[in-house]
Formats: sequence, structure tokens, C-alpha cells
Amino acid sequence: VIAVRAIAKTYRTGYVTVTALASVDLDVEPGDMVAIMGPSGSGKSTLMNLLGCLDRPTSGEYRLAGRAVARLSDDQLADVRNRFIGFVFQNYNLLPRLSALQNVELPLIYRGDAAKRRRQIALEALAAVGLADRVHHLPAQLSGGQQQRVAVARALAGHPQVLLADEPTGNLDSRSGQEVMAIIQGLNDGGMTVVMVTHDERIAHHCRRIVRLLDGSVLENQVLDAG
Amino acid sequence: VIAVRAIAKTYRTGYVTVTALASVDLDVEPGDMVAIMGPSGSGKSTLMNLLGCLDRPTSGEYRLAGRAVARLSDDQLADVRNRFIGFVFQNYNLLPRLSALQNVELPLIYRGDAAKRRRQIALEALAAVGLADRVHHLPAQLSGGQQQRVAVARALAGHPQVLLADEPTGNLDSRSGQEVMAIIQGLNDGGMTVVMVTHDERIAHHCRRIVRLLDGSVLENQVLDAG
Ligand SMILES: Nc1ncnc2c1ncn2[C@@H]1O[C@H](COP(=O)(O)OP(=O)(O)OP(=O)(O)O)[C@@H](O)[C@H]1O
Ligand SMILES: Nc1ncnc2c1ncn2[C@@H]1O[C@H](COP(=O)(O)OP(=O)(O)OP(=O)(O)O)[C@@H](O)[C@H]1O
Ligand SMILES: [Mg+2]
Ligand SMILES: [Mg+2]
Repeated sequence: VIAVRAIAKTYRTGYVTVTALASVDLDVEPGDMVAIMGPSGSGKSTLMNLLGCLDRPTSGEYRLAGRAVARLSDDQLADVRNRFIGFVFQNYNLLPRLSALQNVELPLIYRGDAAKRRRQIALEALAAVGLADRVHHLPAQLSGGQQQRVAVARALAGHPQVLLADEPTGNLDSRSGQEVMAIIQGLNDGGMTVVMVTHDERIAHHCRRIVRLLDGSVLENQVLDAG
Repeated sequence: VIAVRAIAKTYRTGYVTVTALASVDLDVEPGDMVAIMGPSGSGKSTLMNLLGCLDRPTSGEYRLAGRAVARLSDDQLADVRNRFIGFVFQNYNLLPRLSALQNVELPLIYRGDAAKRRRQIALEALAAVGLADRVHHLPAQLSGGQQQRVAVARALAGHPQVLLADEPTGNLDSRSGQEVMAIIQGLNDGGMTVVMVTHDERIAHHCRRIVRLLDGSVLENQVLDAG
């Protein structure tokens, strides 16, 4: 479902030029579960933003569900993103003036669900991550880990075909982190493809494969033995 | 240096009322190194904000270096905070329009260092956390873990007497996390008092004591055996 060839990304702004990704190849089959690891600054979030069609590569090819993303217009790109991909941002990216419930409902509007159905789906997603008693709180009225769980609920509520999660458990205690992984694992068992950045080896071992980045290149692409 | 008695905090806004801290007692001696742990939403950041004089408790007493904080005016509170405490926020709280270097220099202005000395101190702090080649980047031009390390450099550059760090390594790979802990450990050996929130048991075991919160109360206050 994801096929990346020689993808590169160089940031150029003012007098700052950084080659965040030098050249990355990556194949992800439908239903696969891949962990992306690597030191701080090695290009993980940059790669995730390219996979999530939130940014365009400087060079290289990216095919999502067989379609060449580079040839899509901005509108088509947004359409692919909304219909196809659930994204958990490293900094959550919750809208500060919307409640937890409204933040989770927002992507569902795009999918055309009726208001009542949207509310029910969003309430179930928030209950699944343990926030049933915080649904009307604004992000500023939530703890760091609660905000992170709202971001996870928002990405999963619409049952996307592909989940791209950038550090989905970094601010969670181990029990809350395992609860989130159990939800992701369950959806992966149902066929959802998962690509996840993590610094935590225990979280990575929920996945079937670990891709390690170093200085913008793939250092290792290792299948984990089952069990 | 920190003496907290029966401190409580209830948030009341609109129709939301949450008792984040029910009643917490805490004593921290000068030069001590304490880890605060507990599930997501258990009140750790709320406690750190009270210890850092960024918020006032609903009830209870807090004495910092022997002075009753409740009786200080807002100006005196800001003065104590700037002269005494280095704070690492869970969401970094970097100023988006300042470079990494300018963010680290900002608290030093308050301390009256000359411009040349400030620049030198800030450059050393950023080099110590491995960001010598990112000093002119804006926060948006830095990775998540790089932003976190700028926040650590900013809190430590002025060699505060007390470091309050809310999850200082959550977004760092284990090597960068150990590098940050080595810096904090070194300053603690030199007499800096450290109170740190963490979800990571390995990071917590750099400390001498672990205080575990649950639902806004202290569940456990456990001294770790040396070595
Ligand atoms: N401004 C606020 N208004 C209302 N409730 C709040 C506010 N800030 C925090 N809370 C609530 O207070 C409780 C404690 O929050 P706090 O941020 O201290 O938790 P925490 O232990 O730091 O959690 P985490 O590990 O997820 O960061 C949470 O349940 C949260 O929803
Ligand atoms: N907008 C930008 N402009 C310039 N450089 C950038 C920009 N965004 C990121 N970078 C740089 O690109 C490199 C890769 O950043 P990226 O966010 O992908 O790293 P990461 O692997 O996600 O790190 P972390 O684990 O700390 O989140 C970093 O060195 C960073 O400084
Ligand atoms: Mg990142
Ligand atoms: Mg917190």
C-alpha cells in the first residue's frame, strides 16, 4: 500500500539548509505493522510527513495504494489524506478552541457521516482511550498524556486504512501506553496498515518490522520474529 | 529547600471542575534528586506548576527556601522564579519567533549577564545538549526531540539552584536521553536540587527518591538504595 523509492527531503529557509532525508526506500504491504526508530533528528517525522501527504519530497517517488502521489494536485492530495490516512502528530496538533469531542469529530465531517453518527463514533473512540469523563475539556484543560490520547482517538475514530503515528505513547505511563497499543493492535488485526515512530523498544516490539534511520538514511530494515 | 503541606488544586472553569491535587505533602532537601511518577492525569504537571510558582494552590502551604510562597505578590513570585528555578515544560514552551539561541539567552537577561557573556553561556548550554549546529533554527525548524533539548538547555544555562523538569526526555532516543541525564546528574553533584517528572523507570533510577502520585494524592514516597 506504501511504496517509496529514493525519497529525499531538504529544508531550505533563509540561510538554513538541512538535508533531513538523504535517500529512503520503504515498502509497506497492506496490513503490515512497521516501527520507525532512530536518534533524535534522524528524519523520522520528516518521513512520516511525506508518507502522510502533508509535505512533498524534494526528489524520489512515492506511490500510495498504487497512485503516484507526486502527480496529485493539492486538492487530490487532501482527498487521499482524509479518506485514507489517520495521522497522530508528535505534538498532537489539537485545535485549541475545540473540545476533545469536537477535535475527534472534525475528520469525520469530511467522510460524510451524519451528525448523530459522528458524535457516537467520537464518544466511543474517546471512551476506548480512557477519556470518557474528559470529552468536553479543551486541550488546555487536559494533561499532556490526555491530549496525546485525544490525538490517537481522532486518528482512529474513522477506522482509516492506514495509521501513521508519530510517537503515539511518548507522554503516557506504561499502562496507558499499553492500552493505546492494544487498540492499534486490534485494528491492525482487522486489516489496518500501521507505520509508527517510537523511541520505546517495548512499543516497537508490538510491530512486525523495525526500520532504523540514521542521518536521513535507512540503517536497517529488520523483520521481528513472531511471538 | 521545598516544603509542601496539604497542598490542593481544583480547576474550575465554565462547567468543568476537576480536583487535580487532593492533598500532597512533599519535602525536598537542598541537593536532593526526586522523581515524580504516576499515571497520565494523576496531577504531576499540576504539582510541578505549583512548585515552580507558575500557579497558586487552592489550599495548603508551600515554602520555598524557607519563604511562604502564598504571601508573595505576583512580582515577588516572578522574582523568586527567575532567580532560583529552572523549569522544563512538558510541551517545551519555546517562543516560536526566537531562534534556539535566543530562547536559551532569554532567562539570562533577567539575571543581568552582559550580552557577550549571555551568548557564550547559551552557546555552551546548546553544545552540551548536542545542538551546536542548530543554534539559529526556529523551533519549527527543529525536530521534536531537538526542541525538547533546547528547553533543557534554557532551564540549565543559568545554573539554577532548583531544576523542575516535567518529562525532560519523553521525545528523546535512549542515547540523547542518557546525555541529558548526565548533564542533570553533573549539576546535581554540584549541589543543584532536582525534581523531575518521568514515565521512564530507567530515568527515574538516576534519582535518589521516587514519589508516586495517584488521583492527586501521594501513593508512595520511596528512597532508592544507592548504587
Ligand atoms: N486547566 C485545567 N482545567 C481543568 N482540568 C484540568 C486542567 N489542567 C489539568 N486538568 C486536569 O487535571 C488532572 C491532572 O492534570 P495534570 O496535567 O497534572 O496530569 P499529569 O499527571 O501531568 O498527566 P500526564 O502524565 O498525562 O502529563 C487531569 O485529569 C486533567 O484533565
Ligand atoms: N522546517 C525545517 N527547517 C529546517 N530544518 C528542519 C526543519 N524541520 C526539521 N528540520 C531538521 O531536519 C532534521 C530531521 O528532523 P525530524 O523532525 O524529521 O527528526 P526526527 O527523527 O523526527 O527527530 P525527533 O526524534 O527528535 O522527533 C533535524 O535535524 C531538524 O533540525
Ligand atoms: Mg520527530
Ligand atoms: Mg503532565
